[in-house]
Amino acid sequence: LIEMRGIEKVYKLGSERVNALRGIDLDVSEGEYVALTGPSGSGKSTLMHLIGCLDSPTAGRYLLAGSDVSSMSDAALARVRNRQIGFVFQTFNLLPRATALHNVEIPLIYGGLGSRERRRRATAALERVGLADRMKHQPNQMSGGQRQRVAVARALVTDPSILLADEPTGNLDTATGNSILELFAQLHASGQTIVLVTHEADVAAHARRHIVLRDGKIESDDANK
Amino acid sequence: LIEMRGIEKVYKLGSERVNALRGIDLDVSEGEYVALTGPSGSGKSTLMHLIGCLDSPTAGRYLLAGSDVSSMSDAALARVRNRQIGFVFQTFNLLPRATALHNVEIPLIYGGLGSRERRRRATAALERVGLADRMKHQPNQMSGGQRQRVAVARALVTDPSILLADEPTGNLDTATGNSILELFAQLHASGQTIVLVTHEADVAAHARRHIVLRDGKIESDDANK
Ligand SMILES: Nc1ncnc2c1ncn2[C@@H]1O[C@H](COP(=O)(O)OP(=O)(O)OP(=O)(O)O)[C@@H](O)[C@H]1O
Ligand SMILES: Nc1ncnc2c1ncn2[C@@H]1O[C@H](COP(=O)(O)OP(=O)(O)OP(=O)(O)O)[C@@H](O)[C@H]1O
Ligand SMILES: [Mg+2]
Ligand SMILES: [Mg+2]
Repeated sequence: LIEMRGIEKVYKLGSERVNALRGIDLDVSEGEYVALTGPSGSGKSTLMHLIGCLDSPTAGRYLLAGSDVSSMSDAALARVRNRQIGFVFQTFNLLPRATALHNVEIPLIYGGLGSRERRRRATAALERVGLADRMKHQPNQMSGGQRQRVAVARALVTDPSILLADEPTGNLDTATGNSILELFAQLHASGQTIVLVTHEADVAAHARRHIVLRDGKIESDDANK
Repeated sequence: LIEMRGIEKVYKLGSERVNALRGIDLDVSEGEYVALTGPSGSGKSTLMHLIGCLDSPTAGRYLLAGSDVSSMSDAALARVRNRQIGFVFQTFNLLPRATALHNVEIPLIYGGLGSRERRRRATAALERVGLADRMKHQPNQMSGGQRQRVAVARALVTDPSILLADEPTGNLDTATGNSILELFAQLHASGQTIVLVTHEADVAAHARRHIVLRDGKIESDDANK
């Protein structure tokens, strides 16, 4: 499903260059549940943005479901992002002035779904993350962990085949975090591919495969465990 | 140092009321190191904002260093916040278009310090959190954990007598998180009062006292351990 060869990502800041990814080879098959860990600044979010087609690599090849992403048009990339991929951002990226319900409906608007069905699916997604009583509230009226769960609901509402979650439990207490991981376990059991970035070892232990990044390279990958 | 009696906080959302804090009695002495934990939405950040004089309670009394906060003028509150308190926000609250160095200098500008001394202290604070090579970068050019550490540096640069840190290691890997906790241990040893919100049990174990919040009330407090 995901095939990367020699992937590099350089950020240019004025005259300076930050080599965020220095040659990544990665294969992820359909239905796998992968945890990605590594030190702060090691390139985890950068790699997730590339997998999710939110950014382009500086060098290297990326085939998603057999298609070469670098040769796809912007419109085709947007369709892949909206139809196949659900993304939980490390920074949540919610619209501050829209209700939780509206935030979760947004991916379905792009998908062309009717308003009644949109509302039904978005409500169900918010119930699944335990926020049934927060539908009409805006992000700036919620706690950090509640905003994070709205971001998880928004990523799941399109029933994506690939879920990319960047630190989805970073602001959640153990019990609430476990309920989100339980939700991911159900998605994994139903065949979704999941890539999860975390800095917590016990969260990484929920995945089936563990890749460690360091300084923009894969330090270890227990793929054939 | 911190004396709260019967503290309540109600958020009014249209016709709805959210009782975020339902009667908190709390005493924190100078030099204590307190961890505050509890489920997502239990009121931790709300309580931290009240302790840090960033918000006013709906009811109850709060004495900070013997002064009744509710009777202080806005100017007096701003002076207390700038001189006595360092706050690490759960949402970092950095200026996105300013460099890391400038973000950390800002509390010193309010304090009326000269520009050379400001630069020296801000540089030292960023070095202490391991971001010496990131001084000239803006927050949106950094990783999540790097932004979090800029927020820690900014809270420490004024050498506050009270440090309030809301989830300071939420985006950091274990090694980087431990270096921040090591920094807090040094501050505690030098007499600073620290209140730390965390959802990670091993982070809470670094403190000397552990208060657990649930549904806006103190569920347990091992103050006399
Ligand atoms: N500005 C606001 N307006 C309305 N309600 C709010 C606001 N901020 C917080 N709340 C509500 O008050 C309650 C307590 O929120 P608070 O942010 O203090 O929780 P928390 O313990 O810090 O949670 P987390 O661990 O998720 O960060 C929550 O139910 C939240 O929805
Ligand atoms: N937009 C950007 N512009 C410039 N440099 C960037 C940008 N985003 C990230 N970087 C840099 O690239 C490197 C990798 O960043 P990345 O966000 O991928 O790390 P990370 O592993 O997710 O870290 P964290 O665990 O702290 O979230 C870091 O050194 C960071 O400063
Ligand atoms: Mg990251
Ligand atoms: Mg909070």
